[in-house]
Amino acid sequence: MTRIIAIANQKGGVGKTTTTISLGVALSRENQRVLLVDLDPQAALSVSLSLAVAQLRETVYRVLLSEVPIEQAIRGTHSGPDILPANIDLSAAELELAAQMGRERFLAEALQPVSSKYDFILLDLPPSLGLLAVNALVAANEVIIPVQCEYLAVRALTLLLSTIDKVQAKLNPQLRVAGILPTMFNGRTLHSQEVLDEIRSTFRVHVFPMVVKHSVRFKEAPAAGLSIIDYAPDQDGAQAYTALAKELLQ
Amino acid sequence: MTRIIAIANQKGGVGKTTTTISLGVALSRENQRVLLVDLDPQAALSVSLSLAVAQLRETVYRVLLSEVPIEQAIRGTHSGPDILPANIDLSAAELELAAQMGRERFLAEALQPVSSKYDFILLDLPPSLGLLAVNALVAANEVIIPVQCEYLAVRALTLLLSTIDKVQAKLNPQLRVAGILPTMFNGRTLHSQEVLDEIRSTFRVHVFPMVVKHSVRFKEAPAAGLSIIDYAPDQDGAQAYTALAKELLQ
Ligand SMILES: Nc1ncnc2c1ncn2[C@@H]1O[C@H](COP(=O)(O)OP(=O)(O)OP(=O)(O)O)[C@@H](O)[C@H]1O
Ligand SMILES: Nc1ncnc2c1ncn2[C@@H]1O[C@H](COP(=O)(O)OP(=O)(O)OP(=O)(O)O)[C@@H](O)[C@H]1O
Ligand SMILES: [Mg+2]
Ligand SMILES: [Mg+2]
Repeated sequence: MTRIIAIANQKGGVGKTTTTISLGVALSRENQRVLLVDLDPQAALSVSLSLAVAQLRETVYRVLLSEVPIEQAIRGTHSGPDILPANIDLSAAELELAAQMGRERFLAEALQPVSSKYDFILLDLPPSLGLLAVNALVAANEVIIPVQCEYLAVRALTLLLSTIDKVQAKLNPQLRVAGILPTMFNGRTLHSQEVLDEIRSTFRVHVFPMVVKHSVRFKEAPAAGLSIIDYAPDQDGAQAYTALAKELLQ
Repeated sequence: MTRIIAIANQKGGVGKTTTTISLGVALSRENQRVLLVDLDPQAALSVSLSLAVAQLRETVYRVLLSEVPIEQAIRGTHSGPDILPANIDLSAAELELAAQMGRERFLAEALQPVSSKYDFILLDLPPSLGLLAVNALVAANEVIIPVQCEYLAVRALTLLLSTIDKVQAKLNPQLRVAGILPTMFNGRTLHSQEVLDEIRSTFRVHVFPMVVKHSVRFKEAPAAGLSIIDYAPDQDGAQAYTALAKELLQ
């Protein structure tokens, strides 16, 4: 059964794209067949894997509009996983789909022809709770929530969990939260630890035992077109994502 | 002449909201009359200034729909500036305005009755380049662009500047970029400095001379309901924003 995991958090810059790439590559190193889906018009996922997105004609946007078959838009990457890329055209998707019947199910239907080819499909969401995010939550059976341990994160988490509850109630009963992943963690400050403790005690959701610490290697890796797993394999960051992959495979 | 400044960058988590609050408070300490406008449905600006946003009936959303007069929705804050707050209702705005005539001008028209009361109106944008962002770029006469000095920032900047060019050409000839502000700067790594140098040499846009360094104080300040100017006045962060306010006042 293909595990389709939405990497979700409407707050900006909390590590969704980094988690999608790093976890995706870590899973493929465990011999899993992995597809990464870029659902953000800003296409950071696609760019970080060295795709020249502006010139792309076959993207997730055109797949959602049934203009291109999904098999044609999926490409390999040099890191291991396959990718269904995005570019700025996707910014038109929400408006275009908004008026259509079954508008929350376009992605679920688009993934149908290929899902059996993969063990894991990871969906990289944009920083919003609009129609693209809802499509992802309807297509997915699990959600991983990267969270930056700082004050404002708790409120965003509350809103996200209530949105997931609504989607589960009305559109996708199988949806469950696999866990919260603390990211960009600064172990040397009390603030991060306090917020992490608050998250663990406040929410009835699993919080993964591993924490992804802040490291400049994450900033450098996209410039090299590599995931952290290939760029700095011996450091904490790569090890945290490898541990997360193993935890998911248990 | 009221200076209306859009704090813009479609990339998530780069310091837009932090810049709006910190610069706004710094300007009010220079005896400027300041209004902060929250244009993000996630309402981090409003929350950081201790507003209970969920209960708010008078928000920027209802002002844009002409359901509430702007004077009624504007509130004072304990930090100095006034605020026109947001809450999650604003997420319906883009869809609702999309079909209406003059849809890019709603904010400009909404601000008209009050702009002469203020020396500065700062607009806090969401992490996207949708209709709310375009409304802000049409209402504004200047743009400040907070930029995190890392690899992916340069691409986002290119897209933002081309969007500003388009708005200037088609909708708002007065719009100009006041400058790029390097944020969350990690002075100890070569990567940040390299990206900053690349930004300075690549773009024909002013890059402000001050840099806002990374500091955990910024993470703690919203928990105290304070801007960095009040929370940690003697540290680099507060001084960088105070210097930015003075530079804008020259
Ligand atoms: N552990 C980490 N340490 C340091 N930097 C990190 C870490 N994880 C991610 N980053 C960097 O922080 C920035 C934001 O991360 P990322 O793009 O993954 O967040 P995001 O949630 O996908 O953002 P958006 O909401 O804009 O899509 C990127 O430059 C990324 O390289
Ligand atoms: N100089 C800094 N040092 C450390 N943390 C910072 C700094 N500036 C901002 N932050 C923190 O980083 C996080 C993101 O900042 P902020 O919310 O201002 O970004 P944003 O661009 O408005 O995000 P979004 O795209 O989600 O609206 C916040 O928790 C904020 O407190
Ligand atoms: Mg992302
Ligand atoms: Mg913000």
